[in-house]
Amino acid sequence: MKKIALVNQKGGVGKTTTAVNLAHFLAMAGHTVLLVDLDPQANASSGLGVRPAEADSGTYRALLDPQSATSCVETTSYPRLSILPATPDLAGATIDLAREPLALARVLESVDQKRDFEYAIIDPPPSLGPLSINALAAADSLVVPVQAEYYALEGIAHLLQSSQRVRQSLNPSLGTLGILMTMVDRRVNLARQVEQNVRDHFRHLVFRTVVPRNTKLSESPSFGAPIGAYAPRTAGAIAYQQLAEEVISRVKAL
Amino acid sequence: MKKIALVNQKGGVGKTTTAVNLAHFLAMAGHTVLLVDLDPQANASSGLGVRPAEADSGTYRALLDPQSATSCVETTSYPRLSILPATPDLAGATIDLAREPLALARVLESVDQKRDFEYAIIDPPPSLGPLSINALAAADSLVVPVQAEYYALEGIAHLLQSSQRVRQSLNPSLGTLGILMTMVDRRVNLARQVEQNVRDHFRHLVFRTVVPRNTKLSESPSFGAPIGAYAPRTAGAIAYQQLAEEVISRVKAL
Ligand SMILES: Nc1ncnc2c1ncn2[C@@H]1O[C@H](COP(=O)(O)OP(=O)(O)OP(=O)(O)O)[C@@H](O)[C@H]1O
Ligand SMILES: Nc1ncnc2c1ncn2[C@@H]1O[C@H](COP(=O)(O)OP(=O)(O)OP(=O)(O)O)[C@@H](O)[C@H]1O
Ligand SMILES: [Mg+2]
Ligand SMILES: [Mg+2]
Repeated sequence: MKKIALVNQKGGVGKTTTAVNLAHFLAMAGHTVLLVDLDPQANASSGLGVRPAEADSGTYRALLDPQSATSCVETTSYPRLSILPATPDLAGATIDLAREPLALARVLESVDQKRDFEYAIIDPPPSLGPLSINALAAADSLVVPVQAEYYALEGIAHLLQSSQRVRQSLNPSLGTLGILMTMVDRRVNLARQVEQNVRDHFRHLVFRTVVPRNTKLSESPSFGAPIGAYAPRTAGAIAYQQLAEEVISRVKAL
Repeated sequence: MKKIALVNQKGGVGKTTTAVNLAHFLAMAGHTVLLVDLDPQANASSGLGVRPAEADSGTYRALLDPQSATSCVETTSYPRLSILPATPDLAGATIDLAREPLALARVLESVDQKRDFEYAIIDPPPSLGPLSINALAAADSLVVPVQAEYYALEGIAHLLQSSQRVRQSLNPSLGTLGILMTMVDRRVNLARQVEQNVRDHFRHLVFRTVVPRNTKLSESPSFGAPIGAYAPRTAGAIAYQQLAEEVISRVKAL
């Protein structure tokens, strides 16, 4: 099972939008995928139309008892795409998880023994707190969404330092799969400058795929549907399909 | 000193942009203002062109030693506007602050005894972790920026519950000054629907001022300048000036 975490402590850069749509296009391409919603806001869950049945279910229950994790996995209406949904209790778990940085790694190990997922896509909250540290410790690679805005630029170096610390202490096999430019409006000067800046600095680490700012992408969660189901021929859907292809080829090359 | 915290655990909704520009327009209106950057990403600091001198300075040092807080306050190039800048060390402080929910309240008490600020504007990170709990415990009122997007809608109820818990346990005088609609593009259906939804639900709590999506607002931090200095006659500047007037009149009515 390839474990990919979407990380960036800067808020609102497209972590959830990328997690939901990448997971869906990987499933459309024939792969079996588990989406892990690790954010108490549960945006990835609602973005796929999944409202967890009870409060004490999904990712929160799995973290408390990794052996029972498989029973916490729920199906979605999209073939080959399953989910560990988030519940608000997850916010309360951060205190316990501060002392258990490998809780999520144990959950994914337990799921991997019993189920046959080819990919796990992890969507953490916007912070470098216990939930995100768990994501960094459990993942074998990172996708870093970066909004084409000034504030988003400042945070990347800080993030790469934190993942370096996790690599040294908790998870030596953690790599960076790529940096993804999101919400890029090429008509806006600042967006073009930020993209150029990121490509000059991080070179081949930056995906060729660029996700444009596109209203349909922000509308699709209100219908509980990924973009590939809600508006398949729009620029946002085409970009995320291309991203899935690029992720598959980068994973093969690892 | 009126203490106003910008809170919303949803990322990228305009907390920092509102903190910087509200602080600047309050200062332009003749009030003395302290901007407290409580986010380790230090976006509010860089948005005003302030790069903290040493790592161990600003908000982090003030939290460690509230009695010395006044010496951590720095000036900005804008009259009547001072700042407690953030440094990356702040990220390390969250472990200590988990046990000290009133550390920031002590800092602002100490500053209030020695300096004569009429307003303190607090900019926390996107989470309900120790730094944000400190902000809720220290503030006497909240401004909640809400992006006109689907995911942003889901988080408001959760946020108001958390501030209710803080009101009961740590800070009985905490009130909500208002909910501010941000990045509203009235040409987009979803944005109009979300705004209508929020006004129907929260009624008079929602500020009349609406901040439109406007590129100049996202460009101004790259020049280290608030919008009122960078592009004073644009729609974003006019909106934040109106917000300052509305905040002043709501504060008087308290
Ligand atoms: N390419 C895009 N074009 C237009 N809107 C987008 C795009 N990508 C994301 N959005 C919208 O922008 C907002 C922020 O995106 P999203 O919630 O995915 O970011 P996030 O990084 O997961 O946020 P958080 O830090 O709160 O977890 C959402 O309302 C989403 O619908
Ligand atoms: N009205 C607006 N129009 C256009 N862009 C905006 C507007 N308000 C904020 N932005 C831009 O949107 C991004 C998010 O805003 P900002 O950083 O202020 O949000 P935040 O809530 O403080 O984010 P975080 O959750 O990371 O602290 C920034 O790049 C900012 O420049
Ligand atoms: Mg998210
Ligand atoms: Mg901010």
